[in-house]
Amino acid sequence: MKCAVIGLGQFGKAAALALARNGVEVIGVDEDMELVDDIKDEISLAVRMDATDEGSLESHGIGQVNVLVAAIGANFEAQVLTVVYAKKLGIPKVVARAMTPVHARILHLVGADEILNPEEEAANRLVQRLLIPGISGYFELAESFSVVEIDAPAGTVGKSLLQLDLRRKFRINLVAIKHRSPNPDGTSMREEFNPVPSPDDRIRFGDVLALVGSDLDLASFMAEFS
Amino acid sequence: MKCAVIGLGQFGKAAALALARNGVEVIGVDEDMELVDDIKDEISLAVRMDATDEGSLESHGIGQVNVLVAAIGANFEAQVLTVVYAKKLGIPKVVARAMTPVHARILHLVGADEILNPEEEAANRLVQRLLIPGISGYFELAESFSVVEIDAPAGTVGKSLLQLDLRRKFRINLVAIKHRSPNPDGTSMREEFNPVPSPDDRIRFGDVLALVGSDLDLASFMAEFS
Ligand SMILES: Nc1ncnc2c1ncn2[C@@H]1O[C@H](COP(=O)(O)OP(=O)(O)OP(=O)(O)O)[C@@H](O)[C@H]1O
Ligand SMILES: Nc1ncnc2c1ncn2[C@@H]1O[C@H](COP(=O)(O)OP(=O)(O)OP(=O)(O)O)[C@@H](O)[C@H]1O
Repeated sequence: MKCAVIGLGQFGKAAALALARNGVEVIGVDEDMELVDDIKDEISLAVRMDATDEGSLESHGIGQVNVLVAAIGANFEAQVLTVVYAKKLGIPKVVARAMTPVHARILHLVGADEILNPEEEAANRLVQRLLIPGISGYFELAESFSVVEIDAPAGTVGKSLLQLDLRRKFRINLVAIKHRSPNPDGTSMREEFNPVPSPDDRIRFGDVLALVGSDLDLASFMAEFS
Repeated sequence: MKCAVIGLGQFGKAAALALARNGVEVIGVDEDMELVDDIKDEISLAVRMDATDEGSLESHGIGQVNVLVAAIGANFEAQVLTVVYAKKLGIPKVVARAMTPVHARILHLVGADEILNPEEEAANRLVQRLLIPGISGYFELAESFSVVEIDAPAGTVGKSLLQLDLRRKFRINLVAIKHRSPNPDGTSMREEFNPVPSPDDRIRFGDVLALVGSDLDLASFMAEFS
C-alpha cells in the first residue's frame, strides 16, 4: 500500500510514522523544510513543497498512491485544494481533517471520503470519562450504545458473573475483565487480562470491567451496584 | 462538578463546550482575548489571563475545581507550570495533553493524573482503519485486544450466528450488528442497530459487525471468511 501524507504537523507526522512502522510506503509532504528533514529517514520519501502546486504533486508521484491523508490544519484553503487535487489525480481514498462541522461538510462536498477531527473526538471522549467516575475507556459503537471500561462498582465485588447475570438483567455484555494484583515481590502492580470471562469468575476489588451496552442500561447497572 | 480548562485552542475549546453542554460548571482560561470572547456566552466563566500567573489562577477560583484540563499546546513551559500550580492549589484531578512520550513523562512526574495526545491517538486509529480494509471502527481494550467494527466478510453472509460459532471457534465475541437497508421509499439507506444478536440471526450483505477479541483471533476470522 502506498500512502501520501500532506502536512507533517502533530497529526500528519504521527500518521506518517505509524503507517511507515506498518510497512506502508509513505510519501510525506510539507512546506516547512525542518519538518521534512526531521522525518526523511523514517519514511520512503519526504518532500518539501507547497501542496497547492498541482504540477508538483503529480511530478512527485502523489497521484499513484492508494490513500492520501490531508493533514494541513490552519490553512483551510490549502486543505481544500489538497483534497480537490488529490481527487483530480484519481486517488481512490482521501482522508482529511476538519476543524468544525462546516469545514467537514465542505471537504466532503469537494471529494474527501473520510473526515477526522482529532481534537474534538479526544475532547468528547475525555468528557465521557470525566462525567462518569470510574470510566477509564469509552468508545461509541452507535448512538447511545458503547463499549466502556469501568472500575468494578462496589456492589459487584465478590459476585460471580453467573450471579450478576448482566446479559439477562441489564442487556449488558461483559467482554473482558482486567485484574490488577501486586507482583510477587510486592513492589509493583501487574495487570492480568481476562478476555474470555466464564460464569464462575468472580469480580475482585480493583477490577476493571469492559462492558458493551446501551448508555441507559450501563447507567442502570452502575446505579444498582455503586 | 466544576471544571477548569486552561488553553482554548481546538482541543481545549471542544472540551470546555462538551462539559458545559453536559451541565458542568466550566471556567475557561486563555491569554488570547479573542478566544476568551468567542466562548464567554457558552460557559460559566471565561477569563483572559496568563495561566502561569499563580496568584491570578487562585483569585479566579481555579483552586476550587474538581478537574483541571491543561490544554496548552506549543508552550510546554506554560503547560508544565499550569500542571504544577494546579496540583499546588490542591485540584484533585489534572488532565494534560502532551505532544510526545517524553513530554508525557515529564507531565506525569510533575503531577498530571492523566495524559492525552489527541493527534497521535487519532493518527493511530486512522492507521488501523487504513491497514485493514473494511474496518470502520477500532478501539483498543488492552495490548493486542480490541473492539473492531468491520464490514461482514463475504464468507459470513447468509450464515447464522449459531453456524458461525464465533466464540468457540475464534474466541471472538460478536457484540452488535449494524444492518443497512433501503428506506421504504427507496431513496435512502437507514441503519438498524441490533445490540443483542441472537443465535438465529443471519448475517446479511452490507452488515457491519462489532467484534471483540484478540488481534490475532480477529485476523484469523477475517482470513477464514474473506
Ligand atoms: N500549502 C501547504 N503545503 C504543504 N504543507 C502545508 C501547507 N500549508 C500548511 N502546511 C503544513 O501543514 C502542517 C499542519 O498545519 P498546521 O500547523 O496549520 O495545523 P495544526 O492544526 O497545528 O496541526 P497539528 O495539530 O497536526 O499539529 C504544518 O506543518 C504546515 O507546514
Ligand atoms: N501561558 C498561557 N496562558 C494561557 N493560555 C495560554 C498560555 N500559553 C498558551 N495558551 C493558549 O493555549 C491554547 C492552545 O495552545 P496552542 O495553540 O499552542 O496549541 P495547539 O496544539 O495548537 O492547540 P489545539 O490543537 O488544541 O488547537 C492557545 O489558544 C493559547 O493562546
